[in-house]
Amino acid sequence: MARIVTVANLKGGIGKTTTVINIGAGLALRGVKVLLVDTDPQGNLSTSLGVTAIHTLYELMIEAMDPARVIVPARHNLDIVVADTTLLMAQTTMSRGNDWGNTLGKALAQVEDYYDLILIDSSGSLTPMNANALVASHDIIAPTTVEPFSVRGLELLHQQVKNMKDSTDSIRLIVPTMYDPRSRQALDLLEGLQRQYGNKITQPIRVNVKLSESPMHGKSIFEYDDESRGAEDYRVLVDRIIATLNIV
Amino acid sequence: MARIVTVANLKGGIGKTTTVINIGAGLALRGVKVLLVDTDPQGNLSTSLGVTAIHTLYELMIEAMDPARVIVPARHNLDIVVADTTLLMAQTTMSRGNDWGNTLGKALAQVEDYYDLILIDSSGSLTPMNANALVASHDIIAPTTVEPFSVRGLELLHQQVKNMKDSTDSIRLIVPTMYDPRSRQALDLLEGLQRQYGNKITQPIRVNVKLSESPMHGKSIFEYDDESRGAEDYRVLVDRIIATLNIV
Ligand SMILES: Nc1ncnc2c1ncn2[C@@H]1O[C@H](COP(=O)(O)OP(=O)(O)OP(=O)(O)O)[C@@H](O)[C@H]1O
Ligand SMILES: Nc1ncnc2c1ncn2[C@@H]1O[C@H](COP(=O)(O)OP(=O)(O)OP(=O)(O)O)[C@@H](O)[C@H]1O
Ligand SMILES: [Mg+2]
Ligand SMILES: [Mg+2]
Repeated sequence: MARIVTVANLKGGIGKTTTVINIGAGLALRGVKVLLVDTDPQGNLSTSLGVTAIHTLYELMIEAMDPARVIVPARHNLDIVVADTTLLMAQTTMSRGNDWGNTLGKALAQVEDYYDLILIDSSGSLTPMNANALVASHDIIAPTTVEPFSVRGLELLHQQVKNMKDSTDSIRLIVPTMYDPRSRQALDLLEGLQRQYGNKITQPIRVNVKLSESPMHGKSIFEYDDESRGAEDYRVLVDRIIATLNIV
Repeated sequence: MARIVTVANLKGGIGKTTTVINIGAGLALRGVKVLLVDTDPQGNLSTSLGVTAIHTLYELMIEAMDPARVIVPARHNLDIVVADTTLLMAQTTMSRGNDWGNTLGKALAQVEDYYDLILIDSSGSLTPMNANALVASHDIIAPTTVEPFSVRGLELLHQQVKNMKDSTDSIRLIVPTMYDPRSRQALDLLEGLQRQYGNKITQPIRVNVKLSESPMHGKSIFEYDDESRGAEDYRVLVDRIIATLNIV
């Protein structure tokens, strides 16, 4: 029975997709059976792993297509459901149905037994699609850059999750991303985050140009440059996720 | 009769809010009467200018509140309509009405005669709110960082605008942001953008730490550090906007 995890933060451009790719790939390398699900109409998840597919999340969720036709292998132990702009049509359709909040949850229930973990990439703002992902999730991992807009987006995420699920307990881990250890302001903000959220704050992912280059080559950080700071930091995060979510 | 301009790109975290603040403030300093409208539930626009308000865009659009009660002065020649998370409720309400695509347009029509320019900040993904902003706009300014996800977001924006308005002519300017002149990859991508979009590409806004510090102090770049690269680059952009949109 898979654990469903969404990577989310209302602020844009703070490393959500980068985190989904590299914890997904990192867990698959440890033998965890992972399904990645892209819910962002930009479809950056599949392009970053060099994967194309004929059918998308829209067909799985809205047209009730057989999951076997939609799910494609990305790597060993790593499958993916891709997204594209057809998903934009789903937003209006979804917010009209009676039980619209559970559309994604119902679609994923069909495949939960084949995976240890289902990892969802979400887009920035709170759309009916993102609400679906948060509702369907057992756990939420929230990346944040160490600057005020992003920390504010994190607070808004906590508010939204509390409105939907009556508690913020499902926000298990907060991952500081693009962290620059030389910046005084970043250090101060990181300490502020640790005071506010305590043990939920993971070790930061440091800023590393290899992390912005690897998606252009359709590779995870481990494939692109296994010796890099980025690979090292995401390995530490994968350890923390295995321990926190009792995956293996 | 105000010109309505939306700053948009489907990719998150690429400088939309930073661009709205600094071209809004730059135009106001030249004597242009500007109204800023925040349509992002995160409400980063108002905090970046150190402005708070009691009433928000939600009340103007959905509860038909008198604009005079919602609009607050931010600086000389610069007023603002703020947003907050109540706007998230609007997304579901808006996509149910008959003429939902014009909700924002109708609200702004009430105040068009008092301004030269109405400048709208949008959130990343395509929500009913963002669709409203694009439909209501005469012109669209699209920031983009010089990296593949953002350039892809720009292409998707062109597709969406074409679907809504039958042509992409309203995308007047494309503004490269966070540009690092030392990066070979950035230079190649910039040249690629210039080949694809020609004269729409403005001079880039260079990466400048002052631009990420100024919003934390509730100031525009011109107030925070008028001698900085960021202030210089946004002044050049303001000139280009005045010439392209025939504002004054
Ligand atoms: N630790 C890092 N060091 C350097 N660059 C990074 C790092 N993490 C992410 N990036 C780069 O920053 C940009 C934004 O990251 P990403 O696209 O993962 O953010 P996102 O939150 O998914 O954005 P969106 O809101 O558009 O979905 C990308 O170009 C990515 O390659
Ligand atoms: N030219 C620049 N140089 C350095 N930092 C910048 C520059 N432009 C913007 N920033 C910083 O980058 C971050 C993202 O910018 P901003 O919030 O304006 O993006 P956005 O597109 O509005 O994001 P969202 O998708 O969440 O609305 C902010 O911390 C901002 O201060
Ligand atoms: Mg993303
Ligand atoms: Mg913004």
